[in-house]
Amino acid sequence: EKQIVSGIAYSRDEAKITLLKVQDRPGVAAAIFGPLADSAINVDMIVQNVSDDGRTTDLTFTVPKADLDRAVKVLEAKRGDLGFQALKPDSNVVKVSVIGVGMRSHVGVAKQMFQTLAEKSINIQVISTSEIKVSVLIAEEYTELALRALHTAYGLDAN
Amino acid sequence: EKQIVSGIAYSRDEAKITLLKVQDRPGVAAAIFGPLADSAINVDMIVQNVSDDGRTTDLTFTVPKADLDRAVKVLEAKRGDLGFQALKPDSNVVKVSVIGVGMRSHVGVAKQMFQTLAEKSINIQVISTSEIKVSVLIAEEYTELALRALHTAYGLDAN
Ligand SMILES: C[C@@H](O)[C@H](N)C(=O)O
Ligand SMILES: C[C@@H](O)[C@H](N)C(=O)O
Repeated sequence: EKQIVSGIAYSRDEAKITLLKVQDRPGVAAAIFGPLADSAINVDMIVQNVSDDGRTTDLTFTVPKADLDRAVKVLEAKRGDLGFQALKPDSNVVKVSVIGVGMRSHVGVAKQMFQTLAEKSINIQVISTSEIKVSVLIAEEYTELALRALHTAYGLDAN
Repeated sequence: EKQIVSGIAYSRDEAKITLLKVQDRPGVAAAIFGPLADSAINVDMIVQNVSDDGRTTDLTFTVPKADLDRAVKVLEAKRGDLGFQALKPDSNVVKVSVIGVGMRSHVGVAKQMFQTLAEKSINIQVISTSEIKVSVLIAEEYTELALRALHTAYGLDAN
């Protein structure tokens, strides 16, 4: 199908938190996001992949940079209950999204986006998709480089 | 803020593929989705979390069930180039999404969704979010149980 990329969006006001090795059993995600919700912490991305070992998995989510310290405190206080192995905060990321109109499948947009970032040697840390977007987290230092390269790749450079 | 959940969506026509321990360096995501795009395989969700060890990470994506065998073949053919440790296909999943209107933050919807699934002892395998949705992959056998519980939890049971 014809894939129309209508724009590139980005947010520099995101910080990520990764909880390493949470228990992969019912109730754990609820025990993480319950306290975050009760503390009125804004969460944008939530990314969890399957468990490798059938027992644990990692969970990453993003918050506004101003909420990072508070979110870390809330989760550290729950560490005993939750039993995660480590908590890694990182405010050094930017979220970059390619927005597609009429994307019945993400595969073409994903291929182009990932190839463009690869050509600039930009490592992709986190990937997430929605109906209209393919989003990645990359190191914040690459923001302008990534945006320029993606605009060119999708022919969005017009003035 | 007032979070309005406008509906629950689901798709039974999704199969997931997890590539375990892909190299976490620029070019790897491109090398995975390039061949998939060239084989015209439809990809819906793509979920990748950060690397635990700084060297490898896992990547999960979903395809229509009818595309699963073909997607597996494409990637197995690239195994030498890509160097992943294992490929795990799984057609036994359903994607369930809570759709929120005016969700400035996903945290309230996520808390409710995850608590509801936990109460039914439904394990959450994969989590991904977008502007208007919080989506999970769970085992397909829980489809009706999850949908009923979520409709009740969000007060969408009206007849
Ligand atoms: C890790 C977490 O998502 C867990 N599987 C749960 O269902 O809550
Ligand atoms: C794992 C994969 O996303 C890799 N980090 C890349 O940039 O391509």
